[in-house]
Amino acid sequence: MRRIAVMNQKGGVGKTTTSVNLAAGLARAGKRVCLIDLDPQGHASLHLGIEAFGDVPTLYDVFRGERELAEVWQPLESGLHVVPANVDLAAVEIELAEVHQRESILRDALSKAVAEHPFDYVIMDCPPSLGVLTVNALAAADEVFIPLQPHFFALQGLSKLLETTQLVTHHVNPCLRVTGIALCLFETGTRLASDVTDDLALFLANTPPDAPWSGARVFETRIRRNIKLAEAPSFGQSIFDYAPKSPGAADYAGLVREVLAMEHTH
Amino acid sequence: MRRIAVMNQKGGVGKTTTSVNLAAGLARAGKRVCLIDLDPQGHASLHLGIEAFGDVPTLYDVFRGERELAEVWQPLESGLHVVPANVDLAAVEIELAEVHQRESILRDALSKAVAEHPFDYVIMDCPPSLGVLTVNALAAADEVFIPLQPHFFALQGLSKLLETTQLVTHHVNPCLRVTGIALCLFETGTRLASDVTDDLALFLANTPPDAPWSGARVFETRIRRNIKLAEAPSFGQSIFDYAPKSPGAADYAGLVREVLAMEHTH
Ligand SMILES: Nc1ncnc2c1ncn2[C@@H]1O[C@H](COP(=O)(O)OP(=O)(O)OP(=O)(O)O)[C@@H](O)[C@H]1O
Ligand SMILES: Nc1ncnc2c1ncn2[C@@H]1O[C@H](COP(=O)(O)OP(=O)(O)OP(=O)(O)O)[C@@H](O)[C@H]1O
Ligand SMILES: [Mg+2]
Ligand SMILES: [Mg+2]
Repeated sequence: MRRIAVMNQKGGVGKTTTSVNLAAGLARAGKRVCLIDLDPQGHASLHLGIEAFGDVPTLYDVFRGERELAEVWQPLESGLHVVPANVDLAAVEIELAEVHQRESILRDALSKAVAEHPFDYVIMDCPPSLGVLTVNALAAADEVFIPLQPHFFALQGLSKLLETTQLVTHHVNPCLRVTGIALCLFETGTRLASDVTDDLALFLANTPPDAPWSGARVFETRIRRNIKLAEAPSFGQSIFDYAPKSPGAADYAGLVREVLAMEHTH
Repeated sequence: MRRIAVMNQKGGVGKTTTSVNLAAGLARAGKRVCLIDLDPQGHASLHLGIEAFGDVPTLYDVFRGERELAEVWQPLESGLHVVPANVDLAAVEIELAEVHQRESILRDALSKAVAEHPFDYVIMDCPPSLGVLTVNALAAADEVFIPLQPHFFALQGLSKLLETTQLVTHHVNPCLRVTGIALCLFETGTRLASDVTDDLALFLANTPPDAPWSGARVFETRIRRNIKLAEAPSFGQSIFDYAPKSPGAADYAGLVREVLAMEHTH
């Protein structure tokens, strides 16, 4: 089972779009996939048409110890299971501030749930911050994927993000590794995109061999900016259902192929 | 003095780009402006070339009660004063969790500082969350500007954001009003942008008269997507210095004019 946290504290870089379309793509390839929405905005849930309002059980209930993951995830037609979130989840940052071992609540809930319901992939969509929700995802994951918009602020944040991953590796989850960086919202032909891509390659080439991101690869597939990717959430669909012939669907299908191909080397 | 919080918990919608270019534009128009960076990513500071590393005093020192605002802000050539931030600021969420009246630390620091150093505008760039840093900005502000990318997720988050503003109005700062919504990263000609803009107008038309956003206007100026706006931060400059003839500079100049014109009706 591969447990992948999709994270980046920089906002609006394509975390949710990547989590949803990667999870949907892997499910279409016949894999058993669970997508966990860790963002109080609940955008991964909304993107797939799940309205987690009122009494609908969400990830918040799991953090409060009131429900098991298996009681909260919703199976979709595609076989994909989604653990929804809503704004209640925002309370976790404060409510768990004093709780002992708060960073491993999700990890423990996940290992309990998958004992009876095996998955091939667990994808975790993180909020744009490095708080207790993201740390829970890092504790529960064995891989990190970093969606990165090739803009100036993106590179700025990367070293801080990698430092945080290293802290988690040292204190909470020694097997955590950053294995993939996905260039999203890519505007081919702009100098900015090619400059940042070059800077990124240089940055990674100078990585110390023992760093948790020393094995990270930049995926060959660039996820190009494509308006259909921004339209799909308003229809509650992945890009594969909404616009299967669009460049957005082609790009995410490419990413899915690369992620599957990693299985043989992983 | 106008104190404006630029906020939206949705990530990557143009908060920092708007805060920096609005502040720079108002300073070019001869106003005395203070820009406060409330984001631990420190992007507003970086955007203007301020590297707040090591012993450079930052907003974090003000939250800790170790420095006054007037000891921390850095005057730039343009007359704009910037209160920088860096990742240290992220500790505030946890460190202040138990502190009494933690939400008004910035308001108190600001009223003390401006007694000796008057400003015409204070612009506060918020992080993509609704935590203690954003609440401090809302407590210190009298106006809220909401940058909004005309995408599906943007509208989803708006009602939650307005609810939070209402909570702050009731409990912390009765004079707080949402006065402006700026459409950013606008892609003219896309159906998505026109659909969301229509939905937004409908949403606002149905606003109850006593709501803190009942007077909110959607600025006429649309900030179009323009790669020069994404390039400017890597040169440490506002759009007016980096690419004064670009559509990005024209759009932000238009926004500055509209903001100045509000003074007569405000
Ligand atoms: N390749 C793309 N082309 C066009 N639009 C995109 C693309 N990827 C994402 N978007 C849109 O850009 C916006 C930001 O993407 P998304 O919400 O996935 O980012 P995020 O990192 O999850 O944001 P947050 O930090 O708020 O969680 C969304 O409105 C989304 O629909
Ligand atoms: N109108 C625009 N045209 C093109 N690029 C833009 C525009 N506005 C902002 N950008 C770029 O898009 C990215 C997101 O913008 P910005 O960082 O200002 O958003 P934000 O809301 O402050 O993000 P965060 O939620 O991380 O604080 C940045 O890389 C920025 O340079
Ligand atoms: Mg997201
Ligand atoms: Mg910002």
